[in-house]
Amino acid sequence: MNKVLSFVNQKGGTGKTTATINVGAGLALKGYKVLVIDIEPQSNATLSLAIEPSEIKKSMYDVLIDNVHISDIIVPTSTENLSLAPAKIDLSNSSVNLADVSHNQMVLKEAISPIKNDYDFILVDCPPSLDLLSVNALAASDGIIIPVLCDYLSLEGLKQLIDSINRIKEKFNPDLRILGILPNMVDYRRNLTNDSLSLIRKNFKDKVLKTEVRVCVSLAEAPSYGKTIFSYAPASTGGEAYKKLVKEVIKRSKKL
Amino acid sequence: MNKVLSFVNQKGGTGKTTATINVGAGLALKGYKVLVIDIEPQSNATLSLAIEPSEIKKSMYDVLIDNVHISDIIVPTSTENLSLAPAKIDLSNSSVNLADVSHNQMVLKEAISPIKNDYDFILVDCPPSLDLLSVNALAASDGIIIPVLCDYLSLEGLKQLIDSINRIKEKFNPDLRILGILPNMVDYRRNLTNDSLSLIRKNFKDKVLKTEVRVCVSLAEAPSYGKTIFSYAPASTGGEAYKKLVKEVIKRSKKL
Ligand SMILES: Nc1ncnc2c1ncn2[C@@H]1O[C@H](COP(=O)(O)OP(=O)(O)OP(=O)(O)O)[C@@H](O)[C@H]1O
Ligand SMILES: Nc1ncnc2c1ncn2[C@@H]1O[C@H](COP(=O)(O)OP(=O)(O)OP(=O)(O)O)[C@@H](O)[C@H]1O
Ligand SMILES: [Mg+2]
Ligand SMILES: [Mg+2]
Repeated sequence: MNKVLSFVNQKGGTGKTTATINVGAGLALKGYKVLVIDIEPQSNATLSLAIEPSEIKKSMYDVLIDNVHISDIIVPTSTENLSLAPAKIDLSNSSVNLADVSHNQMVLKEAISPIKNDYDFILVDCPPSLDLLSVNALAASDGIIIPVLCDYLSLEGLKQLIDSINRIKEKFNPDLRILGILPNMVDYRRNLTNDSLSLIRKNFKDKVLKTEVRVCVSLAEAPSYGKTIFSYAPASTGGEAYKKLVKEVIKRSKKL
Repeated sequence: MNKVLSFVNQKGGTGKTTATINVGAGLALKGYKVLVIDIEPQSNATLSLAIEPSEIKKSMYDVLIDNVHISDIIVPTSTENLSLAPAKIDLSNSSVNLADVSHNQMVLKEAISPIKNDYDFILVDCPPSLDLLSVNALAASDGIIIPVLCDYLSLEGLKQLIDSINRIKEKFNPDLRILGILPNMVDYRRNLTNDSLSLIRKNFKDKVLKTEVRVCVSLAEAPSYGKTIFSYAPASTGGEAYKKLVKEVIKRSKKL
């Protein structure tokens, strides 16, 4: 396959990190070789995989700013076939440090190219912004997954996000595709959820994934044990949803 | 009073915008003259107050980048005594545009100083990051309010955030104080919430506000009607919580 997928949304708290970790783990459990790349200064993907950022010597910061080879920072995780290129807090200075670098939107793409064929999937967890780090992820990706909440502010942001993605696609990566919009924290008891879901499906049609991930507290608990949903609570509604999502991601990746 | 308060947290989706709008409205209803400043590129505070960002001619972007006087962009809202300095999507380029400006951390403080005495409270809604825009808000503030969710990833981020705030305080604003950490989307039925709450109160002691805002769907519905909680559902648990929070903010602001 050799696909690079980014989890992007400038709206905060929509489930980007949760989706990156659990889709990554689900693909790894099916035998695919997966690398998760964490480019979030708050290093949530790194923390969720039970790796303490302060104990890491070199991180994605060193790869993007000091030209360290990405294979020098990759670490194994507790899930077989799932590796991680960790982040640290110093990533928050990267926009400033990369400001003077020419083609500073392509730094991540260049860093990934020597290892792209070593993995079936490379998943990039992005910060809640459309700054230089997220633009790098979009420039390096084959497909993007956009987790959204079913509320007013998230929906408003979605139109803006799709416009920005199309601009970045034209400038830096014409082959970039939206693999899917992922409705997350769905609660069918709330009118707001049902109204928003029908609006999303009406406006964005087949760009919206069939899988809807319901609110499931196990998904919020799992990171504090450093576990993915598959090792923490595989039979929960969260576990079932992510099993389904992984199948849909595989199917849609083949069309990228 | 003449206090500037910023709502800050680099973790996404913790309730910064919701708290800014509803604390602002609550203070305005008590007769205080309040200005909300939106410096989030996704302009969520502007949207929540029923102002369409695309119809705004000049925004905080023009104030920060082109030296437009902030009083030229201030608009009234549907709540008496509550005004807004709106944001637009072009704010997402501000870190790059401000990179070459000397003392670029103080641009917001300078923009606010001519009008600071016209308002009892100026509330700044920040994006989910600690980039230059958020640093500007911290440099311009008397106090900060940190909305947090009661989950693992939010708690991990809180320690990092407090460290970063102390560094910014030493460099740019020695008088800056944490007015309070606001537990948000509290759900007493979840173990994760109760465990997190006792951890937050143990680690951060009197920095944590007494008011806890419970999960309340009215808070998520109100922005889609362009209303604050006080005009949409004042008797809801969200409305009651924000009434209590406003009283606590007034009390703590007197000590700043
Ligand atoms: N379906 C779900 N049900 C319940 N909790 C969830 C679900 N998905 C995510 N969460 C929880 O919601 C919180 C926000 O999710 P997450 O951190 O993955 O979002 P994010 O988009 O990566 O946030 P940020 O914008 O800060 O990067 C986390 O505590 C996570 O555990
Ligand atoms: N106590 C609450 N109960 C229920 N929903 C809430 C509560 N507080 C906030 N919300 C909803 O949660 C979502 C996230 O809140 P909000 O947008 O205010 O967070 P934020 O920190 O400003 O996000 P961002 O990081 O993207 O700026 C919104 O849809 C909001 O309406
Ligand atoms: Mg995240
Ligand atoms: Mg916000």
